[in-house]
Amino acid sequence: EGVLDANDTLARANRADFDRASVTVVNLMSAPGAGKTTLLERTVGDLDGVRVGVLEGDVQGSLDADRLSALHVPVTQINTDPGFGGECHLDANMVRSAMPALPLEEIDLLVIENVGNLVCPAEFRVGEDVRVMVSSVTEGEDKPLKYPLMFRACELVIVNKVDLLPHLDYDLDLFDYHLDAVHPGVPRMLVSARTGEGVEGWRDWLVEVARRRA
Amino acid sequence: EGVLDANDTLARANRADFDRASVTVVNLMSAPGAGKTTLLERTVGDLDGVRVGVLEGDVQGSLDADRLSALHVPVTQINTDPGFGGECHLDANMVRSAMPALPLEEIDLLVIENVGNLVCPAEFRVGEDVRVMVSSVTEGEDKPLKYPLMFRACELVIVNKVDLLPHLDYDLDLFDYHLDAVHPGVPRMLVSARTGEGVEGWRDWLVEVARRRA
Ligand SMILES: Nc1nc2c(ncn2[C@@H]2O[C@H](COP(=O)(O)OP(=O)(O)OP(=O)(O)O)[C@@H](O)[C@H]2O)c(=O)[nH]1
Ligand SMILES: Nc1nc2c(ncn2[C@@H]2O[C@H](COP(=O)(O)OP(=O)(O)OP(=O)(O)O)[C@@H](O)[C@H]2O)c(=O)[nH]1
Ligand SMILES: [Mg+2]
Ligand SMILES: [Mg+2]
Ligand SMILES: [Zn+2]
Ligand SMILES: [Zn+2]
Repeated sequence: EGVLDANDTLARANRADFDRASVTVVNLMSAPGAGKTTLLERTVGDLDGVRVGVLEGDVQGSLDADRLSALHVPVTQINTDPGFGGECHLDANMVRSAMPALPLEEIDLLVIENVGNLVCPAEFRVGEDVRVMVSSVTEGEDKPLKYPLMFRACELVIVNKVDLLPHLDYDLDLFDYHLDAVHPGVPRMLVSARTGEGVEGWRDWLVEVARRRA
Repeated sequence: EGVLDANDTLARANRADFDRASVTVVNLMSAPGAGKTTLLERTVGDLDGVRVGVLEGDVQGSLDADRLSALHVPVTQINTDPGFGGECHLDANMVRSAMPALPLEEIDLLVIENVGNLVCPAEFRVGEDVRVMVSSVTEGEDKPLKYPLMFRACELVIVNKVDLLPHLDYDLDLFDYHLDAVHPGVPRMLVSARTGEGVEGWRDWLVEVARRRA
């Protein structure tokens, strides 16, 4: 338990720095390939005047950061390998180490795209204001029951890839039922990052969260 | 590094027990929801006379084990939470703790379905003969570059959910190109656990691996 206490202390220090700079921070999590980066590609370029930055967390490489920097949005990359032993999650220390590279004075909203993993990212606070997860309909309806901590830790569950529903044996009501079993009433929205369906709602949500602070 | 050394020692002890019982062990890994359990549902019931058992690794619950025990195949469940701190992977100690419950005298092949996670399961040997991973076409072509350790650690990469290819912007050649960049020439097979396409190849591969030992 000592590891999580030390992490919380650093997360609070990060929080204080973000508050001083009046930056709202969203921690975006999901299983690998659920569509986090694609959703960001569709939204960060135009957020109603809210100035956005992205902190990309990946084990290796900068593929996601490269996709987003093409949109002229400030993006900073953290790699857990080699920097942090190849960890499958971001923690407060990693985010703290990236602070000097973050243009906090120039942004209103920082989205942290966490490492693709449904287990431990939800255990480590990094200094965020709010946590959001993306759940793809291609993963099955049972994920809330199998990976409950993640679904409980989030304030919003984005159900992505709904364009594929006609081609899947996926029961949206069953997913909702399982989600309500682990996190009753948590807000959820149906989107397709590919077709754009529902993405307006996600964009509005981000603007509203950024404006909460103003 | 000490953790991995201790783990390797236990993995070798597991290996020795499996060898004594003449059981071939396959460690099956993937991101959450790639289709491991669905593939096993399609194959373990009828493997050309090879007697199969399954060891299910999950954070919580027995949903996958329940699906498989309906096929009258011996299934044993390991839960990392509460037993092992909610870890996002199986390790050799967890598998060792399940040994007494495994019907090793009655089976020829043990498939270990690991926790859904593309990062750390590949770091922990558990005493397996061979490692296989499932990569779903819905995850994107970039996963071999983003999570290279997993793709390098496996002897076979099953590309699943090919029934969805007509509805995705997924480029199979690009995936192959990225896979060959991290694990040149690794055998791969295209399957759909939903329609049954290519599943015969997976079944034959399992029979052949089990017979290697005979
Ligand atoms: N379209 C399609 N869906 C599939 C296929 N294989 C599995 N699925 C679906 O994918 C979802 C997840 O499948 P599972 O077999 O539970 O995946 P898993 O890898 O065992 O998941 P975890 O054990 O939680 O990591 C379910 O909704 C399945 O119906 C396939 O070949 N095609
Ligand atoms: N059909 C469909 N595909 C999608 C959608 N959103 C994303 N994808 C595809 O899903 C794959 C993964 O998308 P990414 O945005 O890279 O996923 P991610 O969550 O950022 O992945 P990691 O960062 O590796 O965890 C890509 O092939 C995308 O094109 C969607 O709404 N519908
Ligand atoms: Mg991404
Ligand atoms: Mg499964
Ligand atoms: Zn982790
Ligand atoms: Zn792990």
